Amino acid sequence: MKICSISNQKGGVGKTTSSVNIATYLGKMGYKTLLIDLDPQGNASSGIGLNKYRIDKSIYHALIGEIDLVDIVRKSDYENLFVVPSNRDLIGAEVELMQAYSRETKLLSALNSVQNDFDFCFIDCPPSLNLLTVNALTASDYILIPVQTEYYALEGISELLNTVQLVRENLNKNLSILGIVLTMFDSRNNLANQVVDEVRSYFKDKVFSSIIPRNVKLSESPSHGEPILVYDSKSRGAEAYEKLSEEIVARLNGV
Amino acid sequence: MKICSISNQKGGVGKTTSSVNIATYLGKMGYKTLLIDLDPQGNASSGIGLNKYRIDKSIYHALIGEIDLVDIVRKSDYENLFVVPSNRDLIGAEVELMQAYSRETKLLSALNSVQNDFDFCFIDCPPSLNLLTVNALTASDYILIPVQTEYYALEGISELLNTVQLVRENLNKNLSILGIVLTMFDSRNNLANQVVDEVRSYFKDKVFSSIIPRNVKLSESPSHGEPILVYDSKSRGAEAYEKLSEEIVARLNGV
Ligand SMILES: Nc1ncnc2c1ncn2[C@@H]1O[C@H](COP(=O)(O)OP(=O)(O)OP(=O)(O)O)[C@@H](O)[C@H]1O
Ligand SMILES: Nc1ncnc2c1ncn2[C@@H]1O[C@H](COP(=O)(O)OP(=O)(O)OP(=O)(O)O)[C@@H](O)[C@H]1O
Ligand SMILES: [Mg+2]
Ligand SMILES: [Mg+2]
Repeated sequence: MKICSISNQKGGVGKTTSSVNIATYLGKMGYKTLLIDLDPQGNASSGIGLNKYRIDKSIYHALIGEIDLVDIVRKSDYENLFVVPSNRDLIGAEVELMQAYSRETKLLSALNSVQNDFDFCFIDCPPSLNLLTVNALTASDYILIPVQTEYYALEGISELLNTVQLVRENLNKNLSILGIVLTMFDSRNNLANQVVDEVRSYFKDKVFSSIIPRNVKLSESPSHGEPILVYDSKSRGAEAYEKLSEEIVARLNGV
Repeated sequence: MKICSISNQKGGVGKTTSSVNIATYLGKMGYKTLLIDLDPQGNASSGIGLNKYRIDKSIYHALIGEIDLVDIVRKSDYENLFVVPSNRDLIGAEVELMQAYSRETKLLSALNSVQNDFDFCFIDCPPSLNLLTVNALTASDYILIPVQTEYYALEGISELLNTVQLVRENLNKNLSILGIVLTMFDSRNNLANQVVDEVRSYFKDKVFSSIIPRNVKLSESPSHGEPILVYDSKSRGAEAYEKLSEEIVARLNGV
């Protein structure tokens, strides 16, 4: 199983939208895929159609060792896609894990129980560089970084790279950057084009060639609990995530 | 000095954009205003024109008691507006404060040193319900909640209200909700209109009547380090924040 964290501490850049939609496309392509919701907000869980208020055991219970992760994996309504949901219990995980031994490797150990069950695993991270995100990066082979094509989104990248470096040096020497995906792009907007140029010149071929456009269908689909390939597979948002998913598979298989 | 936190754990909903622009309009109206950047990303600091890489002492140093807050207050380029900047040191604050005595009231104590120097103080919070946000809420008279007119943004509100309640019961019985501000509104979008209706029916007159439209000038202004009233005071974004700021002052003075 190859594991990829989808992470950026800047808020609202498309982490959850990317996690849900990439995982669904990989499932459709025939890869057995696991989506882990590591954000206390539980957006990935509801974006994939779960009712987070009816979730009894979540990723929180696997992190604190109360239950095996394999026992909380649920089949989603979508082909080859399985989910480990989050719920509000996760809010307390940060404080509780702080005191624990090997607090950074709780998720890594929990994932052992499903290591041979899936081809790929994607982890939707919260908007911070906290212990939950460090757990995700420590457990991952790769990080995928969504970058919104806006000014504030550029500012946080160097901090994120610092954290990736620290995790690689201290906790997980395998961690590498799978790529950067540019999101919510509006080609009519000068600033957006400048951000694309800047990110491309800095990250070069690490930047995926598929850019995700700002597309209202992408923001509507979670209100129906459906990924974009089900909600509106002909939309510009769906086509962009499909192309991106093909690029991702090529990198995951060929890397 | 009346203190207001601008907080919502959902990422990218307009916390920083609101903090920077409300604080600037209140300064222009003649109120001596302090803006505190409590987000390690430092977006409010750069949005108001500071270069966060040249910031030596930040809010971090006041939180850990290394320096008095009054000694790190800086005059901004804008009328009656002063800033306490953030920088990357703040990333470590969460872990360091965890072990400290009275860890939730560090900001409250730090603000004592400027209590009589300003009319209003606004605190830009990070996208989480962590110790930094709890410090902000514990130090505040009010919370202002920006809510993006999108589906995922609705999901987190009940959690935020839970946290406000817990802070009120355990740490700060004065804390009250100043109001809800709807942001990034696109009137042509069905979902956005549904979110407005839902928020209005739940929060009733706590919702400010001024709604902030999605307006490209608002996302361009931080790349020039300028608030909207300087970057483009005739834009729809500027007019909306001006009207909102008048409503805020009315509530702060009349409450
Ligand atoms: N390409 C897009 N076009 C239009 N809307 C989008 C797009 N991608 C995401 N959105 C919407 O923008 C908002 C932010 O996206 P999302 O919640 O996926 O970001 P996030 O990084 O996961 O946020 P958080 O930091 O809170 O976890 C959501 O309301 C989502 O529906
Ligand atoms: N009304 C608006 N119209 C258009 N763009 C906006 C508007 N408000 C904010 N933005 C842009 O949307 C992005 C998110 O806004 P902002 O950074 O203020 O949110 P935030 O809640 O502070 O995010 P974080 O959770 O990361 O702290 C920024 O790039 C900002 O420039
Ligand atoms: Mg998310
Ligand atoms: Mg912000």
